[in-house]
Amino acid sequence: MQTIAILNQKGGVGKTTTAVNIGAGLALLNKKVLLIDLDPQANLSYSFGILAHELENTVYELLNGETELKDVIIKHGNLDIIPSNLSLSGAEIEFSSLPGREFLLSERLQSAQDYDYIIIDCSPSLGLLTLNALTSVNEVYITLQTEFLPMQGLAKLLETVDIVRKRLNRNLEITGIICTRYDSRKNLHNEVYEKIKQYFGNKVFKTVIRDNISLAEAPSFGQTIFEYRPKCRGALDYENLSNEILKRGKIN
Amino acid sequence: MQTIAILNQKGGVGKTTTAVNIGAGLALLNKKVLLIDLDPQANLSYSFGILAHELENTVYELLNGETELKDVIIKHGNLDIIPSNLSLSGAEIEFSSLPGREFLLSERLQSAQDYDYIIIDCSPSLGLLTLNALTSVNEVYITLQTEFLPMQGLAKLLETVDIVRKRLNRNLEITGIICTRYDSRKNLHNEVYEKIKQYFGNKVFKTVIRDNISLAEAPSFGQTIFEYRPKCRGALDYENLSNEILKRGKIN
Ligand SMILES: Nc1ncnc2c1ncn2[C@@H]1O[C@H](COP(=O)(O)OP(=O)(O)OP(=O)(O)O)[C@@H](O)[C@H]1O
Ligand SMILES: Nc1ncnc2c1ncn2[C@@H]1O[C@H](COP(=O)(O)OP(=O)(O)OP(=O)(O)O)[C@@H](O)[C@H]1O
Ligand SMILES: [Mg+2]
Ligand SMILES: [Mg+2]
Repeated sequence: MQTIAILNQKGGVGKTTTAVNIGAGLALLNKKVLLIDLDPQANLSYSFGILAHELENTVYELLNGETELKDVIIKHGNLDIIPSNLSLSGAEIEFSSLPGREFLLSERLQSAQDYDYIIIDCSPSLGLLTLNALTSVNEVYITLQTEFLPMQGLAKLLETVDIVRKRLNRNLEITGIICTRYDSRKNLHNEVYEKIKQYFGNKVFKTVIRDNISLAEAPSFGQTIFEYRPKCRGALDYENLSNEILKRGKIN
Repeated sequence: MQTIAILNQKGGVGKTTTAVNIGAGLALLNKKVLLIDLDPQANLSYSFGILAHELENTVYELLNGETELKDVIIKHGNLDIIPSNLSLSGAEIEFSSLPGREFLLSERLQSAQDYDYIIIDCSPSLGLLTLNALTSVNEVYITLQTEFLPMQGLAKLLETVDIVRKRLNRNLEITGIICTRYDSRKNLHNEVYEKIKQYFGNKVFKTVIRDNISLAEAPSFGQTIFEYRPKCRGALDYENLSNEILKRGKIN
């Protein structure tokens, strides 16, 4: 089983869009996938047409022990989804004094054993919720928008993963960099893409996710890109990325 | 004096780009402007070429009382800037048990009286730092990227402003909506823009900030759009927006 957190404390860099569409892409390759929405803004849940604000059983109730894993899962075709909603926004403060507060999710996930992939969509922060993601997985994929400002937080991001590995989760490793919203006509994007390749070498996935408005439209219909417009560039890119993830397999 | 927080807990929707360029635009109209970077990621500071990670006096030292307002300000032409850096990322937890923890910034700003505009760039969150911004200003501008996912957090955003107004700051009001990264060729953008206008009516600024790569390039040179490429669409849009802000004046 591969367990992956999609991470970047910079906002709007395609974390949710990537979690949705590699989750769906891997499910289309007949893999058993669990997607976890760990953002109080519940963008992943809304992207599947889940009316997050109406739910009583979400990842928040799972974390505070009110509900069991099997009662919180929503099925979307081949995909299992643990949704989120705004009740999660109180979680950071609410759980901050609990002993083992960074391990609430990993404890609940111990009964989730029969998946090929568990993929966690994180919020743009390095707070307690994201720490819960980082102690529940072995791998981190960073989505990077190929522009200047999104690159500024990278040092802090790598430092945080380092600290978590030393203190909380010896298995944690950044195993993939996904370049998103790339537009080859823009010099800035090409320059930043080259810098990313120089710095991260083989961790950078060969598949780059290009800027494609269909990827922004699909969630408004509650559909993955494969359901919404299976032949567009966005679908092609995420299909290629899913295949590349599958081929890489478990990194040791 | 107009005091404005640039707010949206959704990431990557142009808060920083807007703070930088309306700050600069208003300064070019000979207004005395103070820009405050309240994001630990310090994107606003980096956008002015300030090497945030090397600084000893930042907004963090101002909040915890270590330094005075005059010692933390960095000048950029006509603009005064209070920079941030990563040390601010500990602030939410560190200050969380202080009495009056939401009023640390407003207390420090009491000596900042001779500005025409104080503009605060917020991080993509509704946590303690952002609450400090909301108790320090009378007005909120929301930057909205005209796509589906960025619209999902709006209800929570409005609710938070409401709660702050009732409990912490009776003067707080959303007085402006700025549509950013707009691309008129995209149907999705036009649909979302229409919805925004329907919902917010007159609060929506007539000037829409169009998608323009120069706006993403300028910060990599430590320049505002007016310094970097004064005739590009991004400069034109932010110039028009600054003029519109000036004309609106204090809303009462
Ligand atoms: N490749 C792409 N092409 C076009 N639009 C995209 C692409 N990837 C993401 N988007 C759009 O960009 C916006 C931000 O993407 P997304 O919400 O996935 O980022 P995020 O990192 O999850 O943001 P947050 O930090 O707020 O959680 C959304 O409107 C999304 O639909
Ligand atoms: N109108 C625009 N045209 C093109 N690029 C833009 C525009 N506005 C912002 N950008 C770019 O989009 C990215 C996100 O913008 P920005 O950092 O200003 O958003 P933000 O809301 O401050 O993000 P965060 O929530 O992470 O603080 C940056 O790379 C920025 O340079
Ligand atoms: Mg997201
Ligand atoms: Mg910003």
